[in-house]
Amino acid sequence: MNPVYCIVNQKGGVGKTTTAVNLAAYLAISGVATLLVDLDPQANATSGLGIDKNAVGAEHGGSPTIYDVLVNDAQPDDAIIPTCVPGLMAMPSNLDLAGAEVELMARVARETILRRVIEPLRARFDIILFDTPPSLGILTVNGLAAADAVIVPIQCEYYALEGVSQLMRTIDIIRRHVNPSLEIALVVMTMFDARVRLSQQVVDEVRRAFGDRVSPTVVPRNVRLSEAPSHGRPVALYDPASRGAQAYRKLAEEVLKLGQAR
Amino acid sequence: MNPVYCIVNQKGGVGKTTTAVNLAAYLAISGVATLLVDLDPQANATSGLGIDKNAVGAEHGGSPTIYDVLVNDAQPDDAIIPTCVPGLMAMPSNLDLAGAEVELMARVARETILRRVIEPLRARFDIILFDTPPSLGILTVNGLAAADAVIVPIQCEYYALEGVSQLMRTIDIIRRHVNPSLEIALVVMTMFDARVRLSQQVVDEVRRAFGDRVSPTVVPRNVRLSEAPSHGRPVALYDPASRGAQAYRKLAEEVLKLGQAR
Ligand SMILES: Nc1ncnc2c1ncn2[C@@H]1O[C@H](COP(=O)(O)OP(=O)(O)OP(=O)(O)O)[C@@H](O)[C@H]1O
Ligand SMILES: Nc1ncnc2c1ncn2[C@@H]1O[C@H](COP(=O)(O)OP(=O)(O)OP(=O)(O)O)[C@@H](O)[C@H]1O
Ligand SMILES: [Mg+2]
Ligand SMILES: [Mg+2]
Repeated sequence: MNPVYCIVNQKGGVGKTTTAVNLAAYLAISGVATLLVDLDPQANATSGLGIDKNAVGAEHGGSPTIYDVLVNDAQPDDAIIPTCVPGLMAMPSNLDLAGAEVELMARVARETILRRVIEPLRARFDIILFDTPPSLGILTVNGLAAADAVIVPIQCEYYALEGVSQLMRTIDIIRRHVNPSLEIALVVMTMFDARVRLSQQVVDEVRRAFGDRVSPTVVPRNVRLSEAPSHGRPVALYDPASRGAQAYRKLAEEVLKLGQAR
Repeated sequence: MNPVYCIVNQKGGVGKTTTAVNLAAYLAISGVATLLVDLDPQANATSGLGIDKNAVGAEHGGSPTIYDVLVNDAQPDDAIIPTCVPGLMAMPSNLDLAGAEVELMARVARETILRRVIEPLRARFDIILFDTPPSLGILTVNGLAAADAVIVPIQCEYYALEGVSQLMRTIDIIRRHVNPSLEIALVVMTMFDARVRLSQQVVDEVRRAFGDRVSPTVVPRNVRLSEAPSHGRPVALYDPASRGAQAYRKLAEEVLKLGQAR
């Protein structure tokens, strides 16, 4: 069964997009047919893959975005475009998506619109990933309802630790009302800085809470990861020898093994 | 006229809370009667000041939170509590606030609920600050509608740069429909790392766009700033000699001068 993963954490700036883009790239590079869906109006995953977010969108004369698919019933196939990575396709986002929260609020079965969109795509792709915005609104809820499991990036910082219990509560609610089989596939520690005592303390605390669901791969703070998006490339194409790239390559191998075990 | 500032940027993890807590602390230390209102359900500003977010809230037997004030008409005065910094009061938040988005959606004049709450408090405080969540939903819109001006933290990273145009668009909309006198008081560059070329490129780009509204004080990446919240203290009390503390002390002086010039 081809897994669908939602990358989620309502705390801002913890590495959701960086994980989505780089994980998707390494999965595709290893031969896995991968789709990355950008559910964030900020469209960082879209631009992190070198796609011009001002050139997409039905209202701007481009191919449809995830907004057009969710809100205006555009064909999902028409919204899927190739990226700079062979084997990696994307369903891009743009600022139109900022309106989706209000526009979808009154719809019948508003939480499962994305699930119905993704269903027919499962046969075409080996793995589907969602990047989500830093909130627990309708877009993230759609991601959680459509996914088989979540991947949770947690930044090695104090404030990021505080938000984890809120996230677990939300996942429980989704499981009870919308998606009973939603699992926690992986917790990924990000922006680890070995020189900072707090980093290790956060890792230890998360390992105590989540046990072996925490990936043994800890993503280090690595400047190449933050430079790559300014070149519109995942780190696999920007600087594959960097420590950041190596961490995401290992993570992709782990996610592949998880998928096969399902 | 006692200014009210909203600290805003929908991009996640750019230093909104760190700026709100540490600016508020240094303003209070310099003798300014300061109120910090936490409009984020994550309640990071609340815990960054050492307030136990599980001990507040009318439904939990504690003093009311901003949620109780906005949604259940609790008295604002009852929700204002002292902090570990003399002269700094706070209106704390907790997870209840996550429900406000939906609960306020159908209210008449939902965008200006906070403005009506804050109006009578202006006489009691020299400066009022709002910390906001990483989204442009009802809570942030309430902050923008109730403020005289915004303070915009921008992280010295590529993705953070992308979100600025969306934020400016939203501020324009608020000005046109809800708060015609809303100004941009200050843009603050955060997490600057002198070893990273990208940092300086982002600073240059933001200065080109915002000119002298960009504070000359650039907040460096400084581990003491990320450690302080784990001790429930602003950096002014945790490590006042650190570079992070010095930057926020200077920023407070600048904000004071701005306030006097109004
Ligand atoms: N391991 C890392 N090392 C260095 N920089 C990183 C790392 N991971 C992410 N970054 C940078 O940190 C910032 C935040 O990461 P990112 O935007 O991926 O987080 P996010 O959770 O998607 O944010 P948001 O909540 O706004 O969606 C970005 O500028 C990114 O380039
Ligand atoms: N100048 C700095 N140097 C080092 N760490 C910092 C600095 N500013 C903020 N941090 C840390 O970076 C993380 C993100 O900052 P913060 O939580 O203040 O951002 P935010 O914009 O409020 O995030 P959110 O969007 O989730 O509300 C926190 O862990 C914080 O401690
Ligand atoms: Mg993101
Ligand atoms: Mg914050």
